[in-house]
Amino acid sequence: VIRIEGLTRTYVMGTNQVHALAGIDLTVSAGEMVAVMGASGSGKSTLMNMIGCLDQPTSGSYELDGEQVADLGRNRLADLRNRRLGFVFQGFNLLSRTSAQENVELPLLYDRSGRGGDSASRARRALERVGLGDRTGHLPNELSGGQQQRVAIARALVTEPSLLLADEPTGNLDTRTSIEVLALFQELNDQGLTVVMVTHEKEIARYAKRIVELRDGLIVRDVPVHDR
Amino acid sequence: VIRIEGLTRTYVMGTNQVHALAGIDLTVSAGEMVAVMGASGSGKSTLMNMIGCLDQPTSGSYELDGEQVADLGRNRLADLRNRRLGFVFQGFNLLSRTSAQENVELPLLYDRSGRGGDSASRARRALERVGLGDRTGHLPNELSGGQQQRVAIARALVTEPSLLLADEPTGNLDTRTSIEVLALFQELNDQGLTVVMVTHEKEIARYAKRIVELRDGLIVRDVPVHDR
Ligand SMILES: Nc1ncnc2c1ncn2[C@@H]1O[C@H](COP(=O)(O)OP(=O)(O)OP(=O)(O)O)[C@@H](O)[C@H]1O
Ligand SMILES: Nc1ncnc2c1ncn2[C@@H]1O[C@H](COP(=O)(O)OP(=O)(O)OP(=O)(O)O)[C@@H](O)[C@H]1O
Ligand SMILES: [Mg+2]
Ligand SMILES: [Mg+2]
Repeated sequence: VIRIEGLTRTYVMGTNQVHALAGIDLTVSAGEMVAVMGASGSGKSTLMNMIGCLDQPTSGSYELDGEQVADLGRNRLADLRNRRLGFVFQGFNLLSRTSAQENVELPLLYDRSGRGGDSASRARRALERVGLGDRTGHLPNELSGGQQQRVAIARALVTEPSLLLADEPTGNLDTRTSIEVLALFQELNDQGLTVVMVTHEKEIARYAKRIVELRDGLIVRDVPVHDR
Repeated sequence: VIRIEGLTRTYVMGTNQVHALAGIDLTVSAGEMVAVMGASGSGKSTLMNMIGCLDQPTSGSYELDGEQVADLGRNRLADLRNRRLGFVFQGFNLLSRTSAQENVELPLLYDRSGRGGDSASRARRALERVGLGDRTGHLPNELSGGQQQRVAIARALVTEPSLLLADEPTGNLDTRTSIEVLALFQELNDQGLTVVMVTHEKEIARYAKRIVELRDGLIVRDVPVHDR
Protein backbone atom coordinates (compact mmCIF):
# COMPACT_ATOMS: atom_id res chain seq x y z
CA VAL A 1 0.00 0.00 0.00
CA ILE A 2 2.68 2.47 1.13
CA ARG A 3 6.24 2.44 -0.21
CA ILE A 4 8.46 5.31 0.90
CA GLU A 5 12.15 5.68 0.03
CA GLY A 6 14.60 8.36 1.06
CA LEU A 7 11.80 10.78 2.02
CA THR A 8 12.89 14.15 3.42
CA ARG A 9 10.98 17.29 4.42
CA THR A 10 12.94 20.42 5.21
CA TYR A 11 11.49 23.76 6.34
CA VAL A 12 13.57 26.79 5.46
CA MET A 13 13.17 29.58 8.02
CA GLY A 14 15.39 32.55 7.29
CA THR A 15 18.91 31.25 7.64
CA ASN A 16 17.76 28.14 9.56
CA GLN A 17 16.78 24.78 8.13
CA VAL A 18 14.51 22.45 10.09
CA HIS A 19 14.85 18.83 8.93
CA ALA A 20 11.42 17.57 10.02
CA LEU A 21 12.05 14.33 8.06
CA ALA A 22 15.71 13.50 7.42
CA GLY A 23 15.43 10.39 5.19
CA ILE A 24 12.59 7.94 5.77
CA ASP A 25 12.37 4.42 4.30
CA LEU A 26 9.06 2.75 5.13
CA THR A 27 6.89 0.03 3.57
CA VAL A 28 3.39 -0.72 4.90
CA SER A 29 1.43 -3.60 3.36
CA ALA A 30 -2.36 -3.84 3.07
CA GLY A 31 -4.04 -4.87 6.32
CA GLU A 32 -1.20 -3.87 8.62
CA MET A 33 -1.81 -1.92 11.86
CA VAL A 34 1.18 0.28 12.61
CA ALA A 35 1.79 2.62 15.60
CA VAL A 36 4.17 5.56 15.04
CA MET A 37 5.86 6.83 18.21
CA GLY A 38 8.54 9.38 19.04
CA ALA A 39 9.29 12.52 21.02
CA SER A 40 7.40 15.79 20.54
CA GLY A 41 8.85 17.37 17.38
CA SER A 42 10.37 14.15 16.05
CA GLY A 43 8.44 14.31 12.74
CA LYS A 44 5.38 12.10 13.30
CA SER A 45 2.72 14.52 12.02
CA THR A 46 4.97 15.56 9.13
CA LEU A 47 5.25 11.89 8.11
CA MET A 48 1.48 11.41 8.46
CA ASN A 49 0.82 14.48 6.30
CA MET A 50 3.14 13.02 3.65
CA ILE A 51 1.43 9.63 3.68
CA GLY A 52 -1.95 11.37 3.53
CA CYS A 53 -0.89 13.35 0.42
CA LEU A 54 -1.43 16.60 2.30
CA ASP A 55 2.15 17.76 1.93
CA GLN A 56 4.94 17.40 -0.60
CA PRO A 57 8.38 15.99 0.29
CA THR A 58 11.57 17.95 -0.26
CA SER A 59 13.13 14.81 -1.80
CA GLY A 60 12.61 11.05 -1.99
CA SER A 61 9.77 8.94 -3.39
CA TYR A 62 6.34 7.91 -2.16
CA GLU A 63 4.31 5.23 -3.89
CA LEU A 64 0.69 4.73 -2.76
CA ASP A 65 -1.13 1.64 -4.11
CA GLY A 66 1.48 1.37 -6.87
CA GLU A 67 1.22 5.00 -8.05
CA GLN A 68 3.99 7.58 -7.64
CA VAL A 69 2.26 10.38 -5.72
CA ALA A 70 4.66 13.00 -7.16
CA ASP A 71 3.27 12.27 -10.67
CA LEU A 72 -0.36 12.85 -9.71
CA GLY A 73 -2.23 16.06 -10.52
CA ARG A 74 -4.29 17.99 -7.95
CA ASN A 75 -7.64 16.48 -8.96
CA ARG A 76 -6.31 12.93 -8.94
CA LEU A 77 -4.73 13.53 -5.51
CA ALA A 78 -7.96 14.97 -4.07
CA ASP A 79 -9.91 12.03 -5.49
CA LEU A 80 -7.44 9.50 -4.03
CA ARG A 81 -7.56 11.22 -0.63
CA ASN A 82 -11.33 11.29 -0.59
CA ARG A 83 -11.90 7.72 -1.72
CA ARG A 84 -9.12 5.73 -0.12
CA LEU A 85 -7.85 7.69 2.86
CA GLY A 86 -9.41 8.58 6.20
CA PHE A 87 -7.48 11.19 8.21
CA VAL A 88 -7.87 11.98 11.94
CA PHE A 89 -5.96 15.23 12.55
CA GLN A 90 -4.05 15.96 15.76
CA GLY A 91 -6.01 19.22 16.09
CA PHE A 92 -9.37 17.70 15.02
CA ASN A 93 -9.91 20.34 12.24
CA LEU A 94 -13.70 20.40 12.58
CA LEU A 95 -15.70 23.18 10.93
CA SER A 96 -16.77 25.40 13.81
CA ARG A 97 -20.16 26.55 12.52
CA THR A 98 -21.23 23.07 11.53
CA SER A 99 -22.90 20.38 13.63
CA ALA A 100 -21.20 17.10 14.48
CA GLN A 101 -23.39 15.26 11.99
CA GLU A 102 -22.70 17.74 9.19
CA ASN A 103 -18.97 17.62 9.88
CA VAL A 104 -19.06 13.84 9.49
CA GLU A 105 -21.23 14.07 6.35
CA LEU A 106 -18.88 16.46 4.60
CA PRO A 107 -16.52 13.88 2.98
CA LEU A 108 -19.57 12.00 1.63
CA LEU A 109 -20.74 15.11 -0.20
CA TYR A 110 -17.37 15.34 -1.99
CA ASP A 111 -17.47 11.70 -3.03
CA ARG A 112 -18.14 11.83 -6.74
CA SER A 113 -18.15 8.07 -7.12
CA GLY A 114 -21.78 8.12 -6.03
CA ARG A 115 -21.38 5.16 -3.72
CA GLY A 116 -24.86 6.04 -2.62
CA GLY A 117 -26.67 5.64 0.62
CA ASP A 118 -28.20 8.53 2.53
CA SER A 119 -25.27 10.60 3.78
CA ALA A 120 -27.15 11.89 6.86
CA SER A 121 -27.93 8.40 8.16
CA ARG A 122 -24.40 7.17 7.35
CA ALA A 123 -23.02 10.10 9.34
CA ARG A 124 -25.34 9.38 12.29
CA ARG A 125 -24.30 5.69 12.29
CA ALA A 126 -20.62 6.66 12.32
CA LEU A 127 -21.26 8.96 15.30
CA GLU A 128 -23.15 6.21 17.13
CA ARG A 129 -20.16 3.90 16.65
CA VAL A 130 -17.94 6.37 18.53
CA GLY A 131 -20.54 6.89 21.30
CA LEU A 132 -21.90 10.26 20.19
CA GLY A 133 -25.38 9.27 19.02
CA ASP A 134 -26.88 11.84 21.42
CA ARG A 135 -24.64 14.73 20.34
CA THR A 136 -25.18 14.76 16.55
CA GLY A 137 -26.66 18.28 16.57
CA HIS A 138 -23.96 19.90 18.72
CA LEU A 139 -21.49 22.39 17.27
CA PRO A 140 -17.80 21.76 18.05
CA ASN A 141 -17.78 24.41 20.78
CA GLU A 142 -20.74 22.62 22.40
CA LEU A 143 -18.67 19.46 22.68
CA SER A 144 -15.89 18.43 25.04
CA GLY A 145 -12.34 17.97 23.70
CA GLY A 146 -12.64 14.22 23.60
CA GLN A 147 -16.07 14.44 21.95
CA GLN A 148 -14.62 16.66 19.21
CA GLN A 149 -11.86 14.12 18.73
CA ARG A 150 -14.42 11.37 18.31
CA VAL A 151 -16.34 13.42 15.73
CA ALA A 152 -13.03 13.67 13.82
CA ILE A 153 -12.67 9.88 14.06
CA ALA A 154 -16.23 9.31 12.80
CA ARG A 155 -15.58 11.69 9.91
CA ALA A 156 -12.43 9.75 8.94
CA LEU A 157 -14.29 6.43 8.89
CA VAL A 158 -17.60 7.40 7.27
CA THR A 159 -16.21 7.11 3.72
CA GLU A 160 -15.08 3.53 4.41
CA PRO A 161 -11.45 4.22 3.47
CA SER A 162 -8.90 1.48 2.76
CA LEU A 163 -6.21 3.35 4.73
CA LEU A 164 -6.81 5.15 8.07
CA LEU A 165 -4.24 7.73 9.19
CA ALA A 166 -4.90 8.74 12.81
CA ASP A 167 -2.65 11.35 14.48
CA GLU A 168 -2.90 10.98 18.30
CA PRO A 169 -6.56 9.75 18.08
CA THR A 170 -6.81 9.19 21.86
CA GLY A 171 -4.85 12.27 23.07
CA ASN A 172 -7.97 13.73 24.73
CA LEU A 173 -9.80 10.55 25.67
CA ASP A 174 -10.05 8.80 29.03
CA THR A 175 -8.83 5.24 29.18
CA ARG A 176 -12.23 3.56 28.76
CA THR A 177 -13.21 5.67 25.74
CA SER A 178 -9.73 5.13 24.26
CA ILE A 179 -10.17 1.36 24.53
CA GLU A 180 -13.54 1.61 22.75
CA VAL A 181 -11.99 3.59 19.89
CA LEU A 182 -9.03 1.19 19.55
CA ALA A 183 -11.35 -1.81 19.64
CA LEU A 184 -13.21 -0.20 16.72
CA PHE A 185 -9.92 0.30 14.83
CA GLN A 186 -8.94 -3.33 15.48
CA GLU A 187 -12.34 -4.56 14.30
CA LEU A 188 -12.02 -2.54 11.07
CA ASN A 189 -8.42 -3.73 10.69
CA ASP A 190 -9.60 -7.35 10.96
CA GLN A 191 -11.96 -6.52 8.07
CA GLY A 192 -9.03 -5.30 5.96
CA LEU A 193 -8.58 -1.60 6.86
CA THR A 194 -4.88 -0.63 6.93
CA VAL A 195 -4.21 1.55 10.00
CA VAL A 196 -1.29 3.89 10.68
CA MET A 197 -1.72 5.77 13.97
CA VAL A 198 0.51 8.13 15.92
CA THR A 199 0.45 7.79 19.69
CA HIS A 200 2.66 8.76 22.61
CA GLU A 201 1.13 6.18 24.92
CA LYS A 202 2.80 2.76 25.00
CA GLU A 203 -0.41 0.96 26.06
CA ILE A 204 -2.22 2.43 23.07
CA ALA A 205 0.61 1.45 20.68
CA ARG A 206 0.33 -2.15 21.84
CA TYR A 207 -3.09 -2.40 20.14
CA ALA A 208 -1.15 -2.23 16.84
CA LYS A 209 0.85 -5.09 15.28
CA ARG A 210 4.02 -3.08 14.60
CA ILE A 211 5.71 -0.06 16.22
CA VAL A 212 7.79 2.41 14.20
CA GLU A 213 9.76 4.91 16.30
CA LEU A 214 10.96 8.30 14.98
CA ARG A 215 13.72 10.47 16.42
CA ASP A 216 14.76 13.77 14.83
CA GLY A 217 13.13 12.89 11.50
CA LEU A 218 14.58 9.38 11.16
CA ILE A 219 13.21 5.90 11.90
CA VAL A 220 15.31 4.49 14.74
CA ARG A 221 13.25 1.38 15.51
CA ASP A 222 10.71 -0.79 13.61
CA VAL A 223 9.56 -3.86 15.53
CA PRO A 224 6.54 -6.19 15.69
CA VAL A 225 4.32 -6.09 18.79
CA HIS A 226 4.44 -9.35 20.75
CA ASP A 227 1.61 -10.94 22.72
CA ARG A 228 -1.09 -8.40 21.95
CA VAL B 1 -7.87 29.35 47.78
CA ILE B 2 -10.85 27.69 46.08
CA ARG B 3 -14.14 27.07 47.87
CA ILE B 4 -16.97 25.74 45.71
CA GLU B 5 -20.42 24.76 47.02
CA GLY B 6 -23.37 23.32 45.10
CA LEU B 7 -21.98 24.47 41.74
CA THR B 8 -24.04 23.56 38.67
CA ARG B 9 -23.71 24.38 34.97
CA THR B 10 -26.56 23.51 32.64
CA TYR B 11 -26.63 24.06 28.88
CA VAL B 12 -30.09 24.51 27.42
CA MET B 13 -30.29 23.22 23.84
CA GLY B 14 -33.77 23.47 22.39
CA THR B 15 -35.86 21.14 24.53
CA ASN B 16 -32.79 19.34 25.92
CA GLN B 17 -30.81 20.22 29.03
CA VAL B 18 -27.18 19.13 29.38
CA HIS B 19 -26.09 19.06 33.02
CA ALA B 20 -22.35 19.53 32.48
CA LEU B 21 -21.91 20.10 36.26
CA ALA B 22 -24.67 18.66 38.43
CA GLY B 23 -23.68 19.92 41.92
CA ILE B 24 -20.00 20.26 42.79
CA ASP B 25 -18.58 20.77 46.30
CA LEU B 26 -14.81 21.28 46.25
CA THR B 27 -12.25 23.00 48.48
CA VAL B 28 -8.63 23.42 47.40
CA SER B 29 -6.14 25.00 49.81
CA ALA B 30 -3.07 27.03 48.89
CA GLY B 31 -0.14 24.87 47.79
CA GLU B 32 -2.15 21.80 46.91
CA MET B 33 -1.53 19.83 43.68
CA VAL B 34 -4.78 18.25 42.51
CA ALA B 35 -5.42 16.02 39.47
CA VAL B 36 -8.95 16.00 38.02
CA MET B 37 -9.90 12.82 36.15
CA GLY B 38 -13.02 11.41 34.52
CA ALA B 39 -14.50 10.12 31.29
CA SER B 40 -14.73 12.22 28.13
CA GLY B 41 -17.70 14.55 28.62
CA SER B 42 -17.81 14.17 32.42
CA GLY B 43 -17.43 17.92 33.06
CA LYS B 44 -13.68 18.42 33.66
CA SER B 45 -13.16 21.37 31.29
CA THR B 46 -16.43 22.95 32.41
CA LEU B 47 -15.21 22.80 36.03
CA MET B 48 -11.81 24.23 35.03
CA ASN B 49 -13.50 27.10 33.16
CA MET B 50 -15.55 27.85 36.29
CA ILE B 51 -12.48 27.84 38.56
CA GLY B 52 -10.64 30.03 36.04
CA CYS B 53 -13.50 32.60 36.08
CA LEU B 54 -14.01 32.05 32.35
CA ASP B 55 -17.61 30.90 32.71
CA GLN B 56 -20.55 31.60 35.02
CA PRO B 57 -22.30 28.81 36.96
CA THR B 58 -26.04 28.20 36.61
CA SER B 59 -26.27 27.98 40.44
CA GLY B 60 -24.08 27.51 43.50
CA SER B 61 -21.23 29.58 44.95
CA TYR B 62 -17.55 29.97 44.12
CA GLU B 63 -15.17 31.77 46.46
CA LEU B 64 -11.63 32.46 45.20
CA ASP B 65 -9.11 33.75 47.76
CA GLY B 66 -11.98 34.74 50.04
CA GLU B 67 -13.94 36.72 47.43
CA GLN B 68 -17.30 35.63 46.01
CA VAL B 69 -16.64 35.51 42.24
CA ALA B 70 -20.32 36.18 41.46
CA ASP B 71 -20.01 39.65 43.11
CA LEU B 72 -17.03 40.73 41.02
CA GLY B 73 -17.35 43.06 38.05
CA ARG B 74 -15.77 42.38 34.64
CA ASN B 75 -12.68 44.52 35.24
CA ARG B 76 -12.01 43.01 38.64
CA LEU B 77 -12.43 39.49 37.19
CA ALA B 78 -10.06 40.20 34.29
CA ASP B 79 -7.53 41.65 36.72
CA LEU B 80 -7.80 38.62 39.03
CA ARG B 81 -7.42 36.23 36.09
CA ASN B 82 -4.39 38.04 34.77
CA ARG B 83 -2.57 38.43 38.08
CA ARG B 84 -3.32 35.26 39.98
CA LEU B 85 -4.31 32.60 37.46
CA GLY B 86 -2.38 30.77 34.78
CA PHE B 87 -4.54 28.75 32.35
CA VAL B 88 -3.38 25.99 29.97
CA PHE B 89 -6.31 25.31 27.59
CA GLN B 90 -7.15 21.85 26.23
CA GLY B 91 -7.02 23.33 22.71
CA PHE B 92 -3.93 25.49 23.36
CA ASN B 93 -5.72 28.70 22.14
CA LEU B 94 -2.57 30.30 20.69
CA LEU B 95 -2.87 33.31 18.39
CA SER B 96 -2.11 31.93 14.92
CA ARG B 97 -0.37 34.96 13.41
CA THR B 98 1.87 35.50 16.39
CA SER B 99 5.22 33.90 17.19
CA ALA B 100 5.72 31.57 20.15
CA GLN B 101 7.56 34.29 22.04
CA GLU B 102 4.88 36.92 21.38
CA ASN B 103 2.13 34.48 22.42
CA VAL B 104 3.94 33.93 25.74
CA GLU B 105 4.54 37.69 26.17
CA LEU B 106 0.88 38.59 25.70
CA PRO B 107 -0.29 38.19 29.33
CA LEU B 108 2.63 40.38 30.49
CA LEU B 109 1.46 43.22 28.29
CA TYR B 110 -1.97 43.12 29.96
CA ASP B 111 -0.46 43.20 33.44
CA ARG B 112 -1.24 46.68 34.70
CA SER B 113 0.49 46.11 37.99
CA GLY B 114 3.74 47.01 36.31
CA ARG B 115 5.64 44.19 37.93
CA GLY B 116 8.41 45.14 35.57
CA GLY B 117 11.13 43.21 33.91
CA ASP B 118 11.58 43.02 30.17
CA SER B 119 8.62 41.01 28.87
CA ALA B 120 10.55 39.67 25.83
CA SER B 121 13.31 38.12 27.96
CA ARG B 122 10.80 36.79 30.50
CA ALA B 123 8.91 35.13 27.64
CA ARG B 124 12.10 33.61 26.21
CA ARG B 125 13.07 32.23 29.65
CA ALA B 126 9.62 30.64 30.04
CA LEU B 127 10.02 28.98 26.62
CA GLU B 128 13.49 27.72 27.53
CA ARG B 129 12.04 26.13 30.69
CA VAL B 130 9.67 24.04 28.51
CA GLY B 131 12.44 23.12 26.04
CA LEU B 132 11.53 25.50 23.23
CA GLY B 133 14.42 27.96 23.40
CA ASP B 134 15.18 27.26 19.72
CA ARG B 135 11.60 27.77 18.48
CA THR B 136 10.79 31.23 19.90
CA GLY B 137 10.25 32.77 16.46
CA HIS B 138 8.00 30.01 15.09
CA LEU B 139 4.31 30.63 14.43
CA PRO B 140 1.90 28.03 15.86
CA ASN B 141 1.50 26.33 12.44
CA GLU B 142 5.28 26.01 12.29
CA LEU B 143 5.26 24.01 15.50
CA SER B 144 4.30 20.42 16.26
CA GLY B 145 1.20 19.69 18.40
CA GLY B 146 3.24 19.05 21.51
CA GLN B 147 5.37 22.16 20.88
CA GLN B 148 2.20 24.28 20.67
CA GLN B 149 1.06 22.73 23.93
CA ARG B 150 4.33 23.69 25.58
CA VAL B 151 4.01 27.27 24.32
CA ALA B 152 0.57 27.32 26.02
CA ILE B 153 2.22 26.06 29.24
CA ALA B 154 4.95 28.72 29.07
CA ARG B 155 2.31 31.39 28.53
CA ALA B 156 0.38 30.21 31.62
CA LEU B 157 3.49 30.37 33.81
CA VAL B 158 5.15 33.59 32.58
CA THR B 159 3.00 35.84 34.80
CA GLU B 160 4.07 33.85 37.91
CA PRO B 161 0.49 33.03 38.92
CA SER B 162 -0.49 31.74 42.38
CA LEU B 163 -2.90 29.19 40.86
CA LEU B 164 -2.20 27.12 37.72
CA LEU B 165 -5.15 25.52 35.92
CA ALA B 166 -3.91 23.04 33.30
CA ASP B 167 -6.45 21.15 31.13
CA GLU B 168 -4.82 17.98 29.71
CA PRO B 169 -1.32 19.66 29.65
CA THR B 170 0.41 16.48 28.41
CA GLY B 171 -2.26 15.24 25.95
CA ASN B 172 0.10 15.69 22.99
CA LEU B 173 3.42 15.06 24.66
CA ASP B 174 5.58 11.94 24.60
CA THR B 175 6.38 10.37 27.94
CA ARG B 176 9.80 11.97 28.40
CA THR B 177 8.59 15.50 27.58
CA SER B 178 5.54 14.93 29.84
CA ILE B 179 7.82 14.03 32.74
CA GLU B 180 9.84 17.22 32.17
CA VAL B 181 6.67 19.35 32.25
CA LEU B 182 5.35 17.62 35.38
CA ALA B 183 8.70 17.97 37.12
CA LEU B 184 8.44 21.70 36.37
CA PHE B 185 4.91 21.81 37.85
CA GLN B 186 6.11 19.92 40.95
CA GLU B 187 9.06 22.29 41.37
CA LEU B 188 6.75 25.32 41.16
CA ASN B 189 4.29 23.60 43.51
CA ASP B 190 7.10 23.10 46.04
CA GLN B 191 7.66 26.88 45.82
CA GLY B 192 4.00 27.51 46.67
CA LEU B 193 2.12 27.40 43.32
CA THR B 194 -1.32 25.78 43.70
CA VAL B 195 -1.90 23.38 40.77
CA VAL B 196 -5.18 21.93 39.47
CA MET B 197 -4.67 19.83 36.35
CA VAL B 198 -6.96 17.64 34.27
CA THR B 199 -5.48 14.43 32.92
CA HIS B 200 -6.78 11.14 31.58
CA GLU B 201 -3.53 9.32 32.25
CA LYS B 202 -3.19 7.64 35.65
CA GLU B 203 0.63 7.86 35.66
CA ILE B 204 0.39 11.63 35.10
CA ALA B 205 -2.22 12.02 37.88
CA ARG B 206 0.15 10.34 40.32
CA TYR B 207 2.46 13.39 40.14
CA ALA B 208 -0.27 15.24 42.05
CA LYS B 209 -1.01 14.90 45.77
CA ARG B 210 -4.77 14.41 45.41
CA ILE B 211 -7.07 12.93 42.74
CA VAL B 212 -10.63 14.20 42.20
CA GLU B 213 -12.74 12.06 39.88
CA LEU B 214 -15.79 13.38 37.97
CA ARG B 215 -18.60 11.37 36.46
CA ASP B 216 -21.59 12.97 34.71
CA GLY B 217 -20.94 16.36 36.32
CA LEU B 218 -20.52 15.09 39.92
CA ILE B 219 -17.46 14.34 42.07
CA VAL B 220 -17.52 10.58 42.72
CA ARG B 221 -14.11 10.22 44.33
CA ASP B 222 -11.62 12.55 46.12
CA VAL B 223 -8.56 10.76 47.49
CA PRO B 224 -4.94 11.52 48.41
CA VAL B 225 -2.18 10.01 46.24
CA HIS B 226 -0.06 7.53 48.18
CA ASP B 227 3.66 6.88 47.73
CA ARG B 228 4.35 9.46 45.03
N1 LIG C 1 -21.58 24.91 24.88
C1 LIG C 1 -22.11 23.72 25.19
N2 LIG C 1 -23.39 23.44 24.86
C2 LIG C 1 -23.92 22.22 25.14
N3 LIG C 1 -23.27 21.21 25.74
C3 LIG C 1 -22.00 21.45 26.09
C4 LIG C 1 -21.34 22.68 25.83
N4 LIG C 1 -20.06 22.60 26.27
C5 LIG C 1 -19.93 21.37 26.80
N5 LIG C 1 -21.09 20.67 26.67
C6 LIG C 1 -21.36 19.31 27.13
O1 LIG C 1 -21.07 19.27 28.53
C7 LIG C 1 -20.43 18.03 28.85
C8 LIG C 1 -19.14 18.32 29.61
O2 LIG C 1 -18.20 18.91 28.75
P1 LIG C 1 -16.68 19.09 29.21
O3 LIG C 1 -15.97 19.80 28.11
O4 LIG C 1 -16.61 19.73 30.55
O5 LIG C 1 -16.16 17.60 29.35
P2 LIG C 1 -14.70 17.05 29.65
O6 LIG C 1 -14.79 16.23 30.88
O7 LIG C 1 -13.69 18.13 29.62
O8 LIG C 1 -14.43 16.06 28.45
P3 LIG C 1 -13.07 15.72 27.62
O9 LIG C 1 -12.26 14.80 28.48
O10 LIG C 1 -13.61 15.03 26.39
O11 LIG C 1 -12.37 16.98 27.31
C9 LIG C 1 -20.19 17.28 27.54
O12 LIG C 1 -21.08 16.20 27.44
C10 LIG C 1 -20.47 18.29 26.45
O13 LIG C 1 -21.12 17.73 25.33
N1 LIG D 1 5.68 24.84 8.96
C1 LIG D 1 6.79 24.57 9.68
N2 LIG D 1 7.84 25.40 9.62
C2 LIG D 1 8.95 25.15 10.35
N3 LIG D 1 9.12 24.09 11.16
C3 LIG D 1 8.09 23.24 11.25
C4 LIG D 1 6.88 23.42 10.53
N4 LIG D 1 6.04 22.40 10.83
C5 LIG D 1 6.71 21.61 11.70
N5 LIG D 1 7.94 22.11 11.94
C6 LIG D 1 8.97 21.52 12.81
O1 LIG D 1 9.22 20.20 12.33
C7 LIG D 1 9.40 19.32 13.45
C8 LIG D 1 8.47 18.12 13.31
O2 LIG D 1 7.16 18.53 13.49
P1 LIG D 1 5.98 17.46 13.65
O3 LIG D 1 4.71 18.21 13.76
O4 LIG D 1 6.06 16.44 12.56
O5 LIG D 1 6.33 16.73 15.01
P2 LIG D 1 5.53 15.64 15.85
O6 LIG D 1 6.42 14.44 15.95
O7 LIG D 1 4.18 15.43 15.27
O8 LIG D 1 5.40 16.27 17.28
P3 LIG D 1 4.18 16.23 18.36
O9 LIG D 1 4.28 14.89 19.02
O10 LIG D 1 4.56 17.35 19.29
O11 LIG D 1 2.89 16.43 17.67
C9 LIG D 1 9.15 20.13 14.72
O12 LIG D 1 10.36 20.40 15.38
C10 LIG D 1 8.51 21.41 14.26
O13 LIG D 1 8.94 22.54 15.00
MG1 LIG E 1 2.25 15.85 15.90
MG1 LIG F 1 -12.13 18.66 28.35
